[in-house]
Amino acid sequence: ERIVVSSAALKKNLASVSLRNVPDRPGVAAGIFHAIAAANIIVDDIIQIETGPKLATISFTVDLHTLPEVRRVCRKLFRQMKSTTIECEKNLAKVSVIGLGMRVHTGVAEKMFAALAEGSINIRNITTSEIKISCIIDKLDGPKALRLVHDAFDLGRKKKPIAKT
Amino acid sequence: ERIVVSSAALKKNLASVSLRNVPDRPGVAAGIFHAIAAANIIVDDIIQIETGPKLATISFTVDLHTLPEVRRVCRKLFRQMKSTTIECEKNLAKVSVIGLGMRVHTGVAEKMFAALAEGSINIRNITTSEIKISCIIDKLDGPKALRLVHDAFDLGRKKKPIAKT
Ligand SMILES: C[C@@H](O)[C@H](N)C(=O)O
Ligand SMILES: C[C@@H](O)[C@H](N)C(=O)O
Repeated sequence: ERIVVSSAALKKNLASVSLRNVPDRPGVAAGIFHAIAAANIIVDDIIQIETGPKLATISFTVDLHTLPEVRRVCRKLFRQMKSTTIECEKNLAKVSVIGLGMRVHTGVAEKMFAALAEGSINIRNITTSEIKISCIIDKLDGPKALRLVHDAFDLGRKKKPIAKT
Repeated sequence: ERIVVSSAALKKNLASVSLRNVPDRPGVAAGIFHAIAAANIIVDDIIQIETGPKLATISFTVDLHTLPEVRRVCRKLFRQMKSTTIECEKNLAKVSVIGLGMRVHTGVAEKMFAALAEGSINIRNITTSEIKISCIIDKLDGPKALRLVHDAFDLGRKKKPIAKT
């Protein structure tokens, strides 16, 4: 098994914006992120799930201090679309494990989620790629989450930070 | 601007499983992916969005041929939880752009979404990281999507596949 979890990271001071009941047809995502890019807003991660026939929820994270501007841009965008709602959450953090070949086994995701569960930390959003698994959690859970994940994957300061299974 | 989109990729023969109205409390994600790992199912990407107080939707992609087994594992898991529903989608593909420093500007996401919109391709799910933006689309849109994204980011076979902006 060639999975290598090499490090864990904590990103603080995040806010999330969830756009619910977004019309699920071509061009909508492009329009949203064009407006956001035009306002020079930096987006951390983007998640979208289809929620029903012709509807989707798009959730993305931004630095907390940009939230007022993001809200303004989104409200303007959806003025016409009465069904789309904008929900903002402050006080979030993102804990991630970074590695290589993580997609080969679900084992790494399971281990990370279990580590957070051990600390009774609620996982609010999840996004993954082959080299990174990120969980959005409450800001206050941040430092504890990082510690739990470090321990679960044996990533200590004194050790070589590669855990092979 | 140090964004470098170096390549695009198409992953075919994917199926997605969406678990809706999953209880949003610590330990649930760990339990789900423990059962999936125990069944030796390989998971491609995992997305989770909170959908209401104490509820979340978890959506993940798997290779199409593993879908029957995934369904079996999920049904068993949620036998007790009457509110959780399992939705499976076949005939999906994932088109991705890969690069470095992509999170610094939303511009890359916008450009990718716009390229797909040009081809009237509906983006069904989205997941991102600093080095990768992935869109789940209908399988039939796959080859066209890859071509559109290649063109949008100037990634040709004859050219050096790095597009700096
Ligand atoms: C919802 C949004 O992603 C839409 N499906 C699009 O293609 O732009
Ligand atoms: C829904 C699920 O992710 C849950 N919040 C957990 O922490 O496990």
